Amino acid sequence: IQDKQLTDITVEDIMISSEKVAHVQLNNPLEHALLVLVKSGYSAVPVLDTSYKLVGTIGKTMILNEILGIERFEIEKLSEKRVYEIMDKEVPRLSKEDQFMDGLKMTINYPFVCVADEKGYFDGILTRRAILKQINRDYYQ
Amino acid sequence: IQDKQLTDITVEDIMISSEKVAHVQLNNPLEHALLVLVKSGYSAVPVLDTSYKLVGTIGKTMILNEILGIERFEIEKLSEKRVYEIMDKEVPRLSKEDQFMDGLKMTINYPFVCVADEKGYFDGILTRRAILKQINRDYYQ
Ligand SMILES: Nc1ncnc2c1ncn2[C@@H]1O[C@@H]2COP(=O)(O)O[C@H]3[C@@H](O)[C@H](n4cnc5c(N)ncnc54)O[C@@H]3COP(=O)(O)O[C@H]2[C@H]1O
Ligand SMILES: Nc1ncnc2c1ncn2[C@@H]1O[C@@H]2COP(=O)(O)O[C@H]3[C@@H](O)[C@H](n4cnc5c(N)ncnc54)O[C@@H]3COP(=O)(O)O[C@H]2[C@H]1O
Repeated sequence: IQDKQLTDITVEDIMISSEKVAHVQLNNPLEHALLVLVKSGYSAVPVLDTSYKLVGTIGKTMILNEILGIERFEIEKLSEKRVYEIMDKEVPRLSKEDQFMDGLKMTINYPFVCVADEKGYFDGILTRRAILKQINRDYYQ
Repeated sequence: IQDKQLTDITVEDIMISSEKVAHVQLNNPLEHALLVLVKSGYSAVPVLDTSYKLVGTIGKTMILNEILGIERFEIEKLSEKRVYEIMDKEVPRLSKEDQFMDGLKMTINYPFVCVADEKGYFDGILTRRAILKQINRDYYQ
């Protein structure tokens, strides 16, 4: 990949593939989702259904917003609510065959973009870090 | 800036200047810091001292890690602890006069890089979004 031109690189070449991506299931209680996020250290991760199809994304901001009451953080809500109730269902996505340049465009506004096939099965994520690393390499050639 | 070559662009040209950057003070209780983070929507922000010098960064992950006890999130700790006790003091930084390419290098590993002068006064932040936007423009010229 190092020696490929940016115009020859596909999303699949530089994405983090699904088995290495931390995720949660849409049925998990928020408490579980928040634990996954805090322990993995990631601010947001993909949400999958039981057949590993991509259904949304969820992050610390969304969860904390949900439990922020008038006077305090209402921590009990974490066990009352589920991921599907508050996840972001509008997930911008790419396919493995898409071009590096499509990835560059999308990561302008999203720290990571989910990669899925036409049926919606989750393939991985394309991160800003992967894009920036490749661009940095490209400049020194 | 649109028509400048990437090699002519400085950090100052594309950074978000200090007055537009959400931040917290090192003496704030964690509760205040978490509220600033949740309301602004940002996952991490700079920490300044009372003379507006850059002293660190703090994020939701660090705060949540701090209050995650064995059995539950110990929400009372938010009012007991202060920002300076848990902030990240190792802040990679750039100066306004630095080159675009220095910014590109640093944002490979950091979503944002703080900009400060030689005395440590906070000037602004350089974000991955600013870098990616500029690169995207550069490719279409
Ligand atoms: N454990 C770790 N080791 C080394 N560096 C770490 C790290 N956790 C975070 N970082 C650094 O912080 C950046 C922002 O992470 P964040 O969790 O906010 O935002 C992440 C997270 O929401 C998601 N992400 C990245 N890798 C993931 C994974 N393996 N599983 C699930 N989500 C992931 O994609 C976003 C952008 O990731 P990106 O790599 O561009 O950018 C990452 C990376 O540069
Ligand atoms: N209110 C909003 N409006 C529109 N888009 C928003 C937004 N909040 C977040 N985003 C989008 O989400 C990305 C990640 O934000 P995050 O808060 O994790 O990570 C942010 C945050 O930690 C910090 N940051 C950005 N702008 C800031 C500001 N004005 N004050 C303080 N910190 C800021 O720099 C990181 C990277 O920012 P970047 O712009 O590259 O990337 C942002 C941006 O693309």
